[in-house]
This record gives sequence, structure tokens and C-alpha cells, in this order.
Amino acid sequence: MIELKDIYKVYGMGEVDVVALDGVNLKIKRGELVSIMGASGSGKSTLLHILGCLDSATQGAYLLEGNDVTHLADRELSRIRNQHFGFVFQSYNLLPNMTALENVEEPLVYANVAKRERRKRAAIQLERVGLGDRLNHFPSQLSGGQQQRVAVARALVNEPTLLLADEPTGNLNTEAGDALLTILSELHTEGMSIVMVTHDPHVASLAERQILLEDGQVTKDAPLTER
Amino acid sequence: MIELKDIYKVYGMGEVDVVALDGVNLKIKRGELVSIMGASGSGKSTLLHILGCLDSATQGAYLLEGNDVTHLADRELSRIRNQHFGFVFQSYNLLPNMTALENVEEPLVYANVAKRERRKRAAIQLERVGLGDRLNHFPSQLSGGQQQRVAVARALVNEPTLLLADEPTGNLNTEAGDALLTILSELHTEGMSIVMVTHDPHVASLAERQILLEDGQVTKDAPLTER
Ligand SMILES: Nc1ncnc2c1ncn2[C@@H]1O[C@H](COP(=O)(O)OP(=O)(O)OP(=O)(O)O)[C@@H](O)[C@H]1O
Ligand SMILES: Nc1ncnc2c1ncn2[C@@H]1O[C@H](COP(=O)(O)OP(=O)(O)OP(=O)(O)O)[C@@H](O)[C@H]1O
Ligand SMILES: [Mg+2]
Ligand SMILES: [Mg+2]
Repeated sequence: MIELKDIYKVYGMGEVDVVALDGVNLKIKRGELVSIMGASGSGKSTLLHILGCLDSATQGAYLLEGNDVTHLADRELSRIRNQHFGFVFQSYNLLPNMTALENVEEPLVYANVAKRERRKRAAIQLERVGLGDRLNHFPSQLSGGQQQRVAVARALVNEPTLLLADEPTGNLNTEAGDALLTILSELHTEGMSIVMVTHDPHVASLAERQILLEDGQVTKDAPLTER
Repeated sequence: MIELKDIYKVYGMGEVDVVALDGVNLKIKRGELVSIMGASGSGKSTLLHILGCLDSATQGAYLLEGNDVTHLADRELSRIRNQHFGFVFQSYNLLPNMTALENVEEPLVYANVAKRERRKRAAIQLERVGLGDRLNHFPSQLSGGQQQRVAVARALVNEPTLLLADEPTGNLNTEAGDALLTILSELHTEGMSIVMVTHDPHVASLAERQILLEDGQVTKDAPLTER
């Protein structure tokens, strides 16, 4: 489904470049549940952004369903993302001037879904993450964990085939975190591919395959059963 | 040192009010290390904001070193905060147009410390949290965990007597999280009072006293040794 070939991502910082990804080779099959762990600053979010076509590599190739998408125009990448990917950002990236409901509707606006249907689907996802009574709150009127759950609802509303989640339980207590993992588990059983960056070994144990990133390189990539 | 008496915090949301704190009574002694845990949305961040004089209660009294600060003017509260409190926000609240170094210098600017001394002290704190090589990065050029560590460095630079930290290890892997807890431990040994909101039982186990918040009420408040 996805193949990253010899991916480098370098940030030019004047005198000193930061090599965030230092030669990454990775294949992700349809329907896989993969976790990515690694130290703070090791390149996890950068890798997720490249996988989600949100950022382009400095060097290397990205093949999506066999098609080279490495050099596609922004507009085409945007369309692919909207149709196939769901993204939960490490800092949620909610629009501050829109309510929880409007934030979750947003991917459906892009996909030209009619208003009534959008409202309905967005409300369903918010109910699912336990925020049915917070639809009209603005992000600043929500707790950290609630904002995180709105971000999850938004990532799921377009029924993506691939979910890319960056620390999806980072601001959730055990109970809310487990509730979220149950949702992800169900979606995985229904066929969704999931790539999750996490620091939580509990979350990582949900994955069938665990990747370890160290200084921009994949140093471990193994099925969970081998441990 | 701190006493909260019958604190209520209610957010008016039109037809339905949100009672974030529902009658909280709490005393914190000088030099204590307290952890606050609770479900997502239970009122932890709200409680921390009130303790840090960043927000005023709807009802109830706040006594700081025996003085009623409940109705102080913003400017006076600001001065008290800058002199005595260090705050690590759940969403870091870094200024996007300032570098890591400048962000950490900021409380010292408010305190009228000379530029050379500010730079020196800010650099020391950033070194301490392992970001000595990221001084001139802007927040958008830092990983999530790096931004979190800049927020910690900023909270400590003015040598506060009380540190209020909201999920200080939420975006840190075990290694970086433990490094942070070691720093907090040392500061505590040197006399700092610390109130930490956390979902991580590992972090909570550092505390000598654990508070549980449920739906805006303190339902447990016990020394760690009693468990
Ligand atoms: N400005 C606001 N207006 C309205 N409601 C608010 C506002 N800020 C917070 N709330 C609500 O108050 C409750 C408590 O929020 P708070 O941020 O204190 O929770 P929390 O315990 O820190 O949660 P988390 O673990 O998810 O960070 C939540 O239900 C939230 O929706
Ligand atoms: N725009 C940028 N410009 C310069 N350096 C950057 C930029 N974005 C990230 N970096 C650097 O690239 C490295 C990898 O960042 P990344 O966000 O991928 O780490 P991470 O593994 O997600 O860390 P964390 O666990 O703390 O979230 C970090 O050292 C960071 O400082
Ligand atoms: Mg990250
Ligand atoms: Mg909170």
C-alpha cells in the first residue's frame, strides 16, 4: 500500500542542518496496525507527516498503491489526503474560531458533503469519543484531552483508509485512553490501516508491528508476536 | 502556604453552565510535592489555573501565605505570579515568533533582569532539559516533546517557589520523561513546592501526596505512604 524508499528529510538551519530522517525504508501493507516509538526529537512526527503527504522528503521516493507521489502538485496531494487519510496531529491543530462540531465537519466540507449530512456525521463521531455534550464548545472552552478527542473525531469523519495518529492518547487519562484504543481496535478490525506514534507502551501493545526510530533511522521493525 | 476555601468555577455557556470546580477545599504546604489526577474534563487544568492566580474563581476564597488574594487586581496578581510561580501549561503556550532562548528569557524580561544575565540563565535552563543545541529554533522547528521542555525551562528560569505543571511529561518518551522527573526531584529537595497534574501513574508516584479530582470535586487526598 505504502512504500518509502530511502527517505531523507533535512531542515536547513543556517550553519547547522538538522537531519530529521536519515535514510528511512518502510513498507506498510493495507490493513496493518503499526506503532512508531522513539525518543523525543527522533523524527516520529516528521515521518508521519511524510507518510501523510503533508510534507515532502528532501530525498527519496514515496509510492502510494504503486504510484510515485513524491513529486505530485499540492492540489493533487490535497485531494488524495482528503479522500484516503485521517490525521491526528500532536498539537491537534483545531481551528480556534470554529466549534467542536464545525471542526469535525471540516473534512466533509472539503469533500463537498451537504450540510445536513455533515452535521449528522460529525455529531456521530463526537458522540463516539464521548463529546456529545460539547458540540458547540470552542477549542478554548475544552480541556486538553477533549481537544485531542475532537482531533480524533475529525480524523475519522471522512472514513479514511489510513489513519495517521501522533500521540493520540498523550493527554488522556487511562479511562479515556482505553476508550480511544477500543475505537481504533474496532476500526482496524473493519479494515482501516493505522500508523500510530506513541510514547505509551500500552498503546504500542495494540499494534501488530512495532517500529523504533532513533536519530532519524529505523533501528527496529518487528511483528509484536516476536517479543 | 496556599489555601483554597470552597472554590467554585462555573463557565456560563448560554443555556447550560459547565461547573468545572464544584466546591474545592485544599491546603498546600511550603515544600510539598503534590500530584493531581483525574479523568479528562474533570477540572484539573482549571484547578491549576486558579492555584496559579491565572484565573479567578466564581465563588470561594484563595489565601496565599495567609493573605486573601481572591480579589486582587490583575497587575498585582501578575507581579506575584512572576515572582513566585512557574507554570508549565498543558499546551506549552510558547510565543511562535520567538526562539527557544527568547521564550525562556521572557519571565526575566518581565522581572527586569539585564540582557546578558537573562541569556545566560535561559541557556542554563535549556541545557538542563537537554536543548542546548536548539536555542535558536523557533517553536515550529521543534518536536512536540522539545516544545514541552522549553515550557519547563521557562517555568524554572525565575527560580519560583511554586511550580505548577500541567502534564509535564505528556509528550515525552520514558527517557526524556525520567530526565525531567529527576530535575523536578532535585528542585523539590532544594525546597520548591510542586503541584503536578498528570495522567502518568509513574509521575504521580514521585509525589508525596496524591489528589484525585472527579467532576470538579476532590474525592481523594492522601499521602503516598498510606497506599
Ligand atoms: N472556557 C471554558 N468555557 C466552558 N467550559 C470550559 C472552559 N474551559 C474548560 N471548560 C470545561 O470545564 C471542564 C474542565 O476542564 P479542564 O480543562 O479543567 O479539565 P481537565 O481535567 O484538565 O481535562 P484534561 O485531562 O482533558 O486536560 C471540561 O468539561 C471543559 O469542557
Ligand atoms: N521545521 C523544522 N526546522 C528545523 N528543525 C526541525 C523542524 N521540525 C523538526 N525539527 C527537528 O527535527 C527533529 C525531529 O523532529 P520530530 O518532530 O519529528 O521529532 P519527534 O520524534 O516527533 O519528537 P517528539 O517525541 O518530541 O514529538 C527534532 O530534533 C527537531 O528539532
Ligand atoms: Mg512528535
Ligand atoms: Mg487539562
